[in-house]
Amino acid sequence: KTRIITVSNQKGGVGKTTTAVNIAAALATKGLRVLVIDLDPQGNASTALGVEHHNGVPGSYEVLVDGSAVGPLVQQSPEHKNLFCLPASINLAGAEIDMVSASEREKVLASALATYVDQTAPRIDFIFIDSPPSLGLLTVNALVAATEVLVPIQCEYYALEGVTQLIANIERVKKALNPSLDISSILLTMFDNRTNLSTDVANEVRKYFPEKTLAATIPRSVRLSEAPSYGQTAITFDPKNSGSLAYQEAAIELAQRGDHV
Amino acid sequence: KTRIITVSNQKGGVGKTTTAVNIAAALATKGLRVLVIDLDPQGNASTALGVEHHNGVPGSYEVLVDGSAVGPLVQQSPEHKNLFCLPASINLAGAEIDMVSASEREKVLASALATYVDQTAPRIDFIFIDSPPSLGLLTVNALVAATEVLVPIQCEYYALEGVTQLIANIERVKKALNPSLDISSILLTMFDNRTNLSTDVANEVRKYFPEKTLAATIPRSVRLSEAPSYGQTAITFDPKNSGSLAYQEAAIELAQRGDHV
Ligand SMILES: Nc1ncnc2c1ncn2[C@@H]1O[C@H](COP(=O)(O)OP(=O)(O)OP(=O)(O)O)[C@@H](O)[C@H]1O
Ligand SMILES: Nc1ncnc2c1ncn2[C@@H]1O[C@H](COP(=O)(O)OP(=O)(O)OP(=O)(O)O)[C@@H](O)[C@H]1O
Ligand SMILES: [Mg+2]
Ligand SMILES: [Mg+2]
Repeated sequence: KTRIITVSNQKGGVGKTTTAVNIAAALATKGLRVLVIDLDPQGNASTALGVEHHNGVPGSYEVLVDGSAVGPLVQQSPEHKNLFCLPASINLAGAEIDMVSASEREKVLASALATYVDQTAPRIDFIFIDSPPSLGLLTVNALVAATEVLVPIQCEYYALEGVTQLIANIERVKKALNPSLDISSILLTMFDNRTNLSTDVANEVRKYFPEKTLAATIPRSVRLSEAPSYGQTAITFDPKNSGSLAYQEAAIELAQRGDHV
Repeated sequence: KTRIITVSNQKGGVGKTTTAVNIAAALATKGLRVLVIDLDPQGNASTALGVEHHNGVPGSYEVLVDGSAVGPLVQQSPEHKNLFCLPASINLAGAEIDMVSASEREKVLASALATYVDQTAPRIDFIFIDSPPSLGLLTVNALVAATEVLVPIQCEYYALEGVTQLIANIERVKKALNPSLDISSILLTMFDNRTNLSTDVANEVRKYFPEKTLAATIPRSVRLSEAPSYGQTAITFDPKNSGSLAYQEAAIELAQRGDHV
């Protein structure tokens, strides 16, 4: 069964995109077929995966607003033969307004992906949805389409403060629109072992979510933030740096969790 | 004339809140009367300014959706006698949906602030509006209410990529809703002098926006991110650290710019 994982947190800049593209790339190098759906109008995931997404390139906007099928719009990522991307271009910024009057507007992505998964051979093993830093219609579509949620939490105070709001919103979507939705994993990101703040936040998160928090913690690593400027994931750009190795570990843990979910 | 400055960038985690609260606090310590409007449902600015904003405390939601006056909802910040805050509580997350059918929904904050400024004595010198990482109705309200925009840009690759989209959106609001709106200043944030990436991004931004980019650059400093966990701005928490000193400089430069705007 294809696992559809939404990477979500309404707090900005916590590592949603960096997590989605690097875990996807790590799984692809292990032989799994992986699709990343870019649902953020900034198109950062499309950039990191090296796919075209300038104005006019069809992608997630066309799926959400025009009802286009996913399959024909999926692009191969040059990163790896098992890695694919449904890109986001600048028109996605207008999607939430354009979708307001659509019927069942929260379920558009869910039904488009159900069709895509049924019709695609060989099977897609993982779909990651990179969502924007908000709780609007794009993120709701991502949560309704997902079988599980991966929540990156930056090791900073504000990021900790926002977790309660995020959990409440996921519960709301679960109750109203997607009963099988669950937070399957929490990933601590941008951990800086030189500061007490990082350690304090990491300890708090592990205390409150002992089961869900992945053992792997992603350290702060400049190679992770350099990779997108070359149109690559860190897994390809510099596979041996501390950030890439941590994402490799996180990917393995996430894949293993699937057996028990 | 009261300067109304919206701190805006749809890229998440670039330092919007940290910039709004620390520049506001720096100006307050220099004798200016400053109001911070928290327009982000995460309520991070309210936390940093030490004001109550749990569920039920009236604030920016009531102004935007119920048409409440600003004055009675403004709270004194314990940080400084010249510093005030219109808080955001969790109900603000529903504001964009609740406002969709309101008439002139983009101008609600602008007219509420015009009344507040007229009726408040002694005069308020600066109003900073901390906006969320998106380009929805909350951010549009902030851009329409503003006399100028302050854009924080994190010294990272993705932050650079998003600038074109931001400029295009500000132009759109200027043309349709607020002809006097202009980007008065750009502030480079989280500059890490140990990495080439930071230097490259900073040089790019200064090259493209030589006039608008403030001379002051905010360095990465853990004291800036620790302060909110004590419910304080860094200006109060640790006035002599590199981050606070840089924000003091930026505040002076911003205040001086006003004479020529
Ligand atoms: N572990 C890390 N070490 C260093 N830099 C990182 C790390 N993870 C992410 N970054 C950088 O931090 C910034 C924020 O990360 P990213 O853009 O992935 O977050 P996001 O949650 O997707 O942001 P947004 O809310 O805007 O979508 C980016 O510039 C990214 O390159
Ligand atoms: N110069 C700095 N040095 C170190 N940490 C910083 C600095 N500026 C901000 N931070 C920290 O980085 C994180 C992001 O900053 P902040 O929350 O101010 O950004 P934002 O743009 O307001 O985010 P959002 O898009 O979620 O509103 C916070 O945890 C903050 O404490
Ligand atoms: Mg992102
Ligand atoms: Mg903020």
